Amino acid sequence: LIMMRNIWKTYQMGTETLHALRDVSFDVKKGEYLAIIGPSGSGKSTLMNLIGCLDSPTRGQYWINNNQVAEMTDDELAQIRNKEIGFVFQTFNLLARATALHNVELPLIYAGISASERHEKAQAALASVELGDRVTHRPNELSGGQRQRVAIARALVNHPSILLADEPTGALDSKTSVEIMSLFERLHAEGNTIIIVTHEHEVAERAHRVITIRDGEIEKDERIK
Amino acid sequence: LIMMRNIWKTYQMGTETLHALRDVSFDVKKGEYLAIIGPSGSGKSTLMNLIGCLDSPTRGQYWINNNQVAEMTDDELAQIRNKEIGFVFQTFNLLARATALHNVELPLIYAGISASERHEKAQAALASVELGDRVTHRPNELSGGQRQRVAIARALVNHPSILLADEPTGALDSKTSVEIMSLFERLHAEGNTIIIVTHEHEVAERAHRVITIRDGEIEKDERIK
Ligand SMILES: Nc1ncnc2c1ncn2[C@@H]1O[C@H](COP(=O)(O)OP(=O)(O)OP(=O)(O)O)[C@@H](O)[C@H]1O
Ligand SMILES: Nc1ncnc2c1ncn2[C@@H]1O[C@H](COP(=O)(O)OP(=O)(O)OP(=O)(O)O)[C@@H](O)[C@H]1O
Ligand SMILES: [Mg+2]
Ligand SMILES: [Mg+2]
Repeated sequence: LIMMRNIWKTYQMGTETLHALRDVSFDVKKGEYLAIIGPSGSGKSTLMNLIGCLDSPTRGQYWINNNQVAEMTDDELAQIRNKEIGFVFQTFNLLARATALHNVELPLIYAGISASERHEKAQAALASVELGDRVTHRPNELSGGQRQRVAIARALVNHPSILLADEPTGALDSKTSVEIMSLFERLHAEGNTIIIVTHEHEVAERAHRVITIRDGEIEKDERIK
Repeated sequence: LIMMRNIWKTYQMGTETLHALRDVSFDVKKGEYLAIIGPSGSGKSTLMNLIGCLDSPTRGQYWINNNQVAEMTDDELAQIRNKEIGFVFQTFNLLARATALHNVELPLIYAGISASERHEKAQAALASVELGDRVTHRPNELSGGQRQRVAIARALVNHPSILLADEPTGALDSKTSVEIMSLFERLHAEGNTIIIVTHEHEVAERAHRVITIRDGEIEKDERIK
């Protein structure tokens, strides 16, 4: 499903060259449940943005579904990002002036779904993360963990076959984290591919494979189930 | 130092009345190390904003240093917020177009510190959170955990006697979390007052007292050391 070969991501800062990712190579098969763990600043979000086609590498090749991402048209990329991939951002990236409901409807609008069906699907997605009673709240009328759950609901509403989640339980208490992890496990059991970035070992342990990243490089790649 | 009596925080949403805090009362003595723990949406950030004089209660009284906050002048409030309290926000609240260094200098600018002394203090604060090599980066050129550490450095740079930290290790890996918690313990050992909101039990266990909040009410208030 996903193939990364010799991926580098480099930023030029004045005279300084910063390598956020160095010569990263790995494969992810369809239906895998992978956790990516590593210290702060080690390159996890950078890697997730590349996997999600939200950014492009400085060097190296990235194939998704046997297509080289660098060769895709804008339409093909938009298709992948909106229909095949659900992305939970580390900083949520919600629209500040839209309600929770409207934020979750956004991917459905892009998918051309009718208004009444959108409403229903967005309501259901918010109910699945225990926010059924917060649908009219805007992000600044929600707690940190509630905003994170809106971001999760939005990533799931289009039933993506690939879920990319960057620290999806970072703002959640343990009980809510357990509920979200069960949600992800159900998705995985349905045959979908899950890639989670996390700092928390309890979250990483629920994946089937763990990649450890340090200073932009893969340090370890272990099958744990 | 801090006295809260019968505090309510209520939001009116159309016909619906939402009580984020209900009849909350407690005291915090000078030099205490308190953790506030509770589920997502239970009212922790709301309470922190009241303690930090960033918001006012709908009902009830709040005294800090024997002064009723509701009776303070704008000058007195500004003085407290800028000189006595250091606040680590759950969402960091960094200036997007300023470097890490400039973000950390901000409280020193308000305190009227000279430019050269500001530079030096801000550099030292960033070094204390292991970001000495990221001082010229802007927030969007930093990882999630790096942004959180800039927010921590900014809260500490003015040597506040009261540190209010809302989920200060939420975006940090375990090693970095341990470093930040040691930093807070040193501050506490120097006689300062520390109030931390956290979901993580390992973080709460390092405090001397833990208040558990649920649905806007105090459920438990335990001395643990
Ligand atoms: N636009 C940029 N310009 C320069 N450096 C950057 C930029 N974006 C990220 N970096 C640097 O690249 C490195 C990797 O960042 P990344 O966000 O991938 O880390 P991370 O592993 O997700 O960290 P965290 O766990 O703290 O979220 C960091 O050291 C960061 O400072
Ligand atoms: N401006 C607002 N208008 C309406 N409701 C609000 C507003 N701000 C917060 N709330 C509600 O008040 C409750 C408490 O919010 P608060 O941010 O204090 O929770 P929290 O304990 O910090 O949660 P978390 O652990 O998720 O950060 C939440 O249920 C939230 O939806
Ligand atoms: Mg990150
Ligand atoms: Mg909060």
